[in-house]
Amino acid sequence: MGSIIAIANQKGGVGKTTTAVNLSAALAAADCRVLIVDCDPQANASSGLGFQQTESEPFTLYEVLIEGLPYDTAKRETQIEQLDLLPSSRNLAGANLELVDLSDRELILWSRLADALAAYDFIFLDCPPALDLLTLNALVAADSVLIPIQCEYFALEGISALLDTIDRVREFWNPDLMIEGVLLTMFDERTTLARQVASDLQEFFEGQVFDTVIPRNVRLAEAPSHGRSIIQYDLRSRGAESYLGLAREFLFRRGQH
Amino acid sequence: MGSIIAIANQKGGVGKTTTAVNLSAALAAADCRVLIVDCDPQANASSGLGFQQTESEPFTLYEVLIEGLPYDTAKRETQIEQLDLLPSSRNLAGANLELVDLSDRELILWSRLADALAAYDFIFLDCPPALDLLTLNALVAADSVLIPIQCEYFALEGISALLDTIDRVREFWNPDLMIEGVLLTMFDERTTLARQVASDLQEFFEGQVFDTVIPRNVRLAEAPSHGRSIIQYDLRSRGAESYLGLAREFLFRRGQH
Ligand SMILES: Nc1ncnc2c1ncn2[C@@H]1O[C@H](COP(=O)(O)OP(=O)(O)OP(=O)(O)O)[C@@H](O)[C@H]1O
Ligand SMILES: Nc1ncnc2c1ncn2[C@@H]1O[C@H](COP(=O)(O)OP(=O)(O)OP(=O)(O)O)[C@@H](O)[C@H]1O
Ligand SMILES: [Mg+2]
Ligand SMILES: [Mg+2]
Repeated sequence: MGSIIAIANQKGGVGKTTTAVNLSAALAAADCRVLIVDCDPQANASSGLGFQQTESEPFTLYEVLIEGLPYDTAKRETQIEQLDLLPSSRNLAGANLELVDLSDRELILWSRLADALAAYDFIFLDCPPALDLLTLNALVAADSVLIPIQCEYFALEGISALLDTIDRVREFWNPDLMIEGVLLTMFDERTTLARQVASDLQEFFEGQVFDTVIPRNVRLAEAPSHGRSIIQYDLRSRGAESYLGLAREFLFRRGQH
Repeated sequence: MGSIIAIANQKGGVGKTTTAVNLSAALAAADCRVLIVDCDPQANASSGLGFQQTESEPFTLYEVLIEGLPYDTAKRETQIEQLDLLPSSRNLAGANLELVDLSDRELILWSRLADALAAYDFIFLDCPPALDLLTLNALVAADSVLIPIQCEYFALEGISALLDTIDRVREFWNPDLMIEGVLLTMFDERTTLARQVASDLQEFFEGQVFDTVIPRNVRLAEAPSHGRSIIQYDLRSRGAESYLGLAREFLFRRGQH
């Protein structure tokens, strides 16, 4: 049975989508069957994998959540073997309000993904930069949560709000929710700020921080404009190396669970 | 009478808060009377100006919006002469749901800030990374909107959704809402990506892009951990230079309006 991993942090621009796309692509290259669910109305994971929002776009996560469309009617194959996508679109922004009136509104995504568990080894949920009903749905559906963190001051600030939300999710809906790990992203080893924040985080999260650190690497920011993951775009880049290393560490850590 | 300027872009991590704090501080240094309203539950503008969320924190924007507390009871003086802050806190995250049931829910912030117009030259609204009811309230209350944009691919993607929202706000609530300008942030002139995206933006927004470009400069990321603006933290940095330049250009462009 597959595992569901939410990639969440309400702080904006910390590398959630970049991690969802590139960790998934690296795991697919290692022969895992992977599904990315784009839970963000910005639909960056969808466009990062080459899916542009067009009027003729048949189905997205919105129809799955709100209209009960089966997930595999909306899912798409990507250019990467073994990696599928459940795309998002702008109308998902309406879901935050439309979900409010449904009964068991926090459990909707969990129930919609039940059939996907048999078809995939890993299902990654790319969350929007907010602790809203979409992110809540993702945390309730997930077995674990991977937390990307930029090594900067504002990133530290938001951690306790996220951990409180995780505690609340455990208390009311998902008692077994674990922390998959904390991933340091856009790390620039030349700045004292980054080193300082990194050591604060390692102390605060003792043992839950991935050894793999993702460096700031412009190739990672270029790849999505070509609709490709970093593995396809520039395999020799430090960005590709770091996400392949993360995939190895991710599998290794799971092998011990 | 003062002007209200929303700083908005639903893409996360593009420099909204950094611009709100440092443009305000530069204008205050130029003898303008400025108020920052922190409309983000992450409360980064509040902590960036040295206000930590504590249990004993008397009042924030939440009480002003939801309980009708007068704005000047919640406002605080900062360490910067002529710059005040209406702080945020975590419980503002609840406002998105609580505002839904109020009549004229889009006009609440606008009505709460009416008294502030006589007391300030400029009121900056730091928005969260979402096109939610808080951002909608900010766009309805504002005379103009300043759009910070990182020169990266995903940042381009979200522009049309933001412009559509601005059009909707003009149609239903605020016909005179203008674009104050588009600000290129975290610009790294060494990368082709940044130069490419910058020229795309200049073509798309003809004439609305500020000449001042904010470079990537680690001092800007360090300043908030000391609770200071870049002007106080490191006046000689490229970060301080660029925000002082932006303040000059901002005033110059307004002098022509
Ligand atoms: N390690 C990296 N090096 C350089 N650029 C990066 C790196 N990781 C991400 N980026 C770029 O930084 C920007 C923010 O990253 P991304 O969009 O993945 O963050 P996010 O947390 O998903 O943002 P949001 O909060 O808006 O969903 C993007 O333009 C992305 O291409
Ligand atoms: N020009 C710059 N150079 C270097 N770092 C910067 C610059 N501008 C902002 N930063 C840093 O980048 C991060 C993102 O900036 P900031 O928090 O201001 O963006 P935001 O758009 O307000 O984010 P959010 O969407 O979460 O509200 C912060 O850690 C900030 O300190
Ligand atoms: Mg994202
Ligand atoms: Mg901000």
